[in-house]
Amino acid sequence: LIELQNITKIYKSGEVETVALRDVSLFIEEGEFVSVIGPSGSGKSTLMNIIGCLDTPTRGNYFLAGKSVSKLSDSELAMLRNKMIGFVFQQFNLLQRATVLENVLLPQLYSGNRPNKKEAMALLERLKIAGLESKYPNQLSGGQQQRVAIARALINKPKLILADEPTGSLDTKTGEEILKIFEELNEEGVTIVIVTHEPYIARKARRTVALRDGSIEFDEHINEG
Amino acid sequence: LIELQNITKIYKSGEVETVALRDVSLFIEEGEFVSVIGPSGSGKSTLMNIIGCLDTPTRGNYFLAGKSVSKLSDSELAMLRNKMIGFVFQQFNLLQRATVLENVLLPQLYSGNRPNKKEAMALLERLKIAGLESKYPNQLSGGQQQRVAIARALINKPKLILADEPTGSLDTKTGEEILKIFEELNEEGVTIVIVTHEPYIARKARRTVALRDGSIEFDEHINEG
Ligand SMILES: Nc1ncnc2c1ncn2[C@@H]1O[C@H](COP(=O)(O)OP(=O)(O)OP(=O)(O)O)[C@@H](O)[C@H]1O
Ligand SMILES: Nc1ncnc2c1ncn2[C@@H]1O[C@H](COP(=O)(O)OP(=O)(O)OP(=O)(O)O)[C@@H](O)[C@H]1O
Ligand SMILES: [Mg+2]
Ligand SMILES: [Mg+2]
Repeated sequence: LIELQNITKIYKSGEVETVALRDVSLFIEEGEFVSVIGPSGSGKSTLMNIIGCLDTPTRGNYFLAGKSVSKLSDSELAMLRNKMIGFVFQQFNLLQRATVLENVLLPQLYSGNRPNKKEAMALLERLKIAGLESKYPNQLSGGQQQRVAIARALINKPKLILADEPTGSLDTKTGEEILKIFEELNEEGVTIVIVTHEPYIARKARRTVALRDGSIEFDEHINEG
Repeated sequence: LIELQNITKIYKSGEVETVALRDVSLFIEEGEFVSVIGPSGSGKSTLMNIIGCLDTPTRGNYFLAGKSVSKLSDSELAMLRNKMIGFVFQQFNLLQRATVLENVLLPQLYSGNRPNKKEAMALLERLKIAGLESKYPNQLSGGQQQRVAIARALINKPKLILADEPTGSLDTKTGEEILKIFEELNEEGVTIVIVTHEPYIARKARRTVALRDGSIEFDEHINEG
């Protein structure tokens, strides 16, 4: 499903160059459950942004579902991304002027689907934030905002979920409930890639990719058998 | 140092009322190291905002360093807060159009001190983000932004540090380094109140206050003796 070949990402700001990813190759098959770990600044979010077609590599090739991402037009890329990928951002990125319900339904608008309010409400229920649908993000606690971001990532029933520290603002019990939802989706065939610094989450994945200074330090399958 | 008496906080939005804190009383002496835990939405950030004089209670009294906070004028309150308190926000709240260095020095400008660039650089060094001083927040990783927020909270050498999930975006190793800094400051007499959902951090505090649905569920001293 995901094929990154020799991906390098360099951010330039005036004279300063930051190598965020250095010659990273990574193949993830459909249905996998992968955790990505590594120190702060090691390139995890950058990697997720490239996998999620939100950023382009400086060098290297990326094939998503067999398609060469760099060869797609902007609108083709947006459509592929919108139909296939659910993204939970490290800093939520909710629309401040839209209600919780509107935020959750947004990906449906973008993918040209008729907004399904019933499904959105069912997601809020599952994430234990039912009752908050008419509130605005700045009226929510950090963990409630994070769960709105998770609901939004799930509304289009994506084949691939990219979650960047989805439990960073959640207490352990609520974090475990989120993890359970990801495990259930994975059992239904959804591919899950989750950046986390929580060992209990990394352990639940069947494979762990560790980054350090922009390169893959190790890539291990756990629980083989 | 901190004396909350029967604090209730109700958010009103049109017809909807949310009771974020319900009759909370809490006394914290100078030099204490307190962790605040509880499920998402239980009122932890609301409690921190009231202690940090960033929000006013709907009912009840708050005395900070013996002064009745509700009786101070806005400018007296701002001055007290600025001189005494360092606040690490759950979502960082960095100025997007200011560099890392400018963000860290901001509290010094507000407290009328001459900005001490040397001290700011030393803090960045201690937090392992030296070299990033000329970057803007949107050029940093989540954990780097969190450490800028921590540096900013420490620049005025506050007597009270209120840290709302200061390691939420940090890998465990970096999180432990942050905790060590807080422990060192506490040994120098700084009062620390830290909201966390990480058990390893809650255990390092000498006292844990647990919130549930806006009330104090338990308030226990650990390691007495
Ligand atoms: N500005 C606001 N307007 C309306 N309701 C609010 C507002 N801020 C917070 N709330 C509500 O108050 C309650 C407590 O929120 P608070 O942010 O204190 O929780 P928290 O314990 O910090 O949660 P988390 O662990 O998720 O950060 C929540 O139910 C939240 O929805
Ligand atoms: N837009 C940008 N411009 C310049 N440098 C950037 C930009 N975004 C990220 N970086 C740099 O790239 C490196 C990797 O960043 P990234 O956000 O991928 O790290 P991360 O592993 O997600 O860290 P964290 O665990 O703290 O979230 C960091 O050194 C960061 O400062
Ligand atoms: Mg990141
Ligand atoms: Mg909070």
